Amino acid sequence: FDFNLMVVGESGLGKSTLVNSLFMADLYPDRRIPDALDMGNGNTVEVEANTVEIDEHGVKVRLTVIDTPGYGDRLNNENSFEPIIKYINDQYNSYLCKESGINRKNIVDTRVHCVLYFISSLGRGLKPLDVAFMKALQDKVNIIPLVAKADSLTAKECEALKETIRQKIADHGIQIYDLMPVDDDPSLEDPEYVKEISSLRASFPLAVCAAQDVQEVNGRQIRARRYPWGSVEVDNEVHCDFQKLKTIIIHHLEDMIERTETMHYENYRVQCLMN
Amino acid sequence: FDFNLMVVGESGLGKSTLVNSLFMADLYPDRRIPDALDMGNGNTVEVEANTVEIDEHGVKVRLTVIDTPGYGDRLNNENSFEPIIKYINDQYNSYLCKESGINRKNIVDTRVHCVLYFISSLGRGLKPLDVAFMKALQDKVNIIPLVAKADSLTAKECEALKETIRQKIADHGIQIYDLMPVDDDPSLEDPEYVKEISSLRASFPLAVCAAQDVQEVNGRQIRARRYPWGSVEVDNEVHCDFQKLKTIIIHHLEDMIERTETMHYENYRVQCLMN
Ligand SMILES: Nc1nc2c(ncn2[C@@H]2O[C@H](COP(=O)(O)OP(=O)(O)O)[C@@H](O)[C@H]2O)c(=O)[nH]1
Ligand SMILES: Nc1nc2c(ncn2[C@@H]2O[C@H](COP(=O)(O)OP(=O)(O)O)[C@@H](O)[C@H]2O)c(=O)[nH]1
Repeated sequence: FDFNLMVVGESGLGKSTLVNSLFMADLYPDRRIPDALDMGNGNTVEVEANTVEIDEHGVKVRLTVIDTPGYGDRLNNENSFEPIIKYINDQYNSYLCKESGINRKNIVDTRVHCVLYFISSLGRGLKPLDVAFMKALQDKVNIIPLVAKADSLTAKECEALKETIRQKIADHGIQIYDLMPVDDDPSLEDPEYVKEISSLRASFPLAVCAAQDVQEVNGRQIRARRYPWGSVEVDNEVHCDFQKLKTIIIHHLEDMIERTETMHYENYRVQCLMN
Repeated sequence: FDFNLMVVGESGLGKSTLVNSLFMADLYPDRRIPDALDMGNGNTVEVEANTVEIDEHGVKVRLTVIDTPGYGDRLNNENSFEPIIKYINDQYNSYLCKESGINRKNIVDTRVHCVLYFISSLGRGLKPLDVAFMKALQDKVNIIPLVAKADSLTAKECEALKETIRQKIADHGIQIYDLMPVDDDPSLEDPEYVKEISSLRASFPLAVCAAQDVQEVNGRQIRARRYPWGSVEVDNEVHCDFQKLKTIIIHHLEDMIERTETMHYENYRVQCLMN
């Protein structure tokens, strides 16, 4: 099946490293790293898609990663997400046309099923752009906010930052993809499942690290970032939430597709019919 | 004597931690940490000064730290450094008036002697705002660019980032405070000194880390950032350039004051006379 993952955040937040690490694949084969300074000249945010076939536990997924270079990198970021909203709506529009077409059997679903939204670990929480983005897109697409480069935060700073972000998200009434099953979902009757979901949600937003290099640490070959003072082990749940993120994404691919279909796409369809 | 140090960079780059660590003092006693989101509403960049008397090796210095909250934190940062330029020029103007006044004996020098400019370690080098700032202020004040939160960079990434930044600075012909003595300076005849200066300059821009907490690391009490995977020792030259920065600042306080007087202030004075 098709899964379309959009990745949004300022350049240098480790987005491509994370996505490649999540799916153990090079999802940016022709990437030319744009010179951040060229983007200061009022160029618009680009939207670029790369598709790769991956195999997750025997399930074949045609994964498309949608990159948004230029987001948040300008001197003036006031229109950073217009092109992104346009892209998302264009996919809904295209799907709507195909659905109402004669040949409905083999529609290729290009709708964005999930946005990984990278928040800088540098600042004090959400920047104005982060809040504006999430408010504008929360009812159009599933958003998973992530704290990027979590290895620049001590355990205490990380928890404080997560708390600050959770508070801001609550204050602004922002709806993120947070694994909350709908009220009548049968899974809510399984206390083990509810407990697992609650504990995952308690660590939102997930603070991630990523690395593509395999290093030898204590005699084992693992993915890590080696510093003079120690190595951050990407798969170590004490070091960062990478494993949590991987678990969530792999287990919820279909749920995210369904929520896009029944909630976000439905909103779009209804809005179109009303206009 | 008076030394006026301005600190510029996006919020959360560790500026106040660094300044406090450099001078072993709390230079931000009444600091209220602004909510980054309140600043998205087009408020201007503030300029705030705090003065403290410090003792450096028996030399009494009246150190004023000038903070610039709001710089680089907006959705639209196009006017981020106008207030800063204005502040710098105001101090030159005020000095000019005092100098031409009757009582010239006890002029308090409020001119900015040095700007510590913090560059984010997240991105790929200089952002458009960084270049714009340095180009606009290079002939008005001594600028020392720093890579902030250097502990999020591996040794290899750090060197690559420094190289990228040095190249950009050279491409744009930006003049930073880089310890280069003027051509006829007698110190140039001392090969030891030249060697030491060259090696310091080769590690520009300095990549700094800071910490105010004293941690016990391997039985010693030292300033460090403790992570689950190891501790970054601020004073350890293998870990970051904090010690280099401290050395440079302490040894060049008077040189920076002199350069402000004979170069930057002189430029200002001449410009005033011509207009
Ligand atoms: N400190 C830290 N650096 C990272 C991490 N992940 C990637 N990087 C580094 O950040 C830089 C930019 O990464 P990249 O994935 O190209 O960022 P992108 O522009 O957001 O796609 C590279 O030098 C990476 O090695 C991380 O988790 N922590
Ligand atoms: N990773 C890292 N974090 C730091 C460093 N220095 C300070 N911090 C942390 O960054 C956060 C913001 O620091 P602060 O000095 O208040 O930043 P400012 O807004 O630029 O003045 C605090 O949680 C600090 O503990 C550093 O060198 N590396």
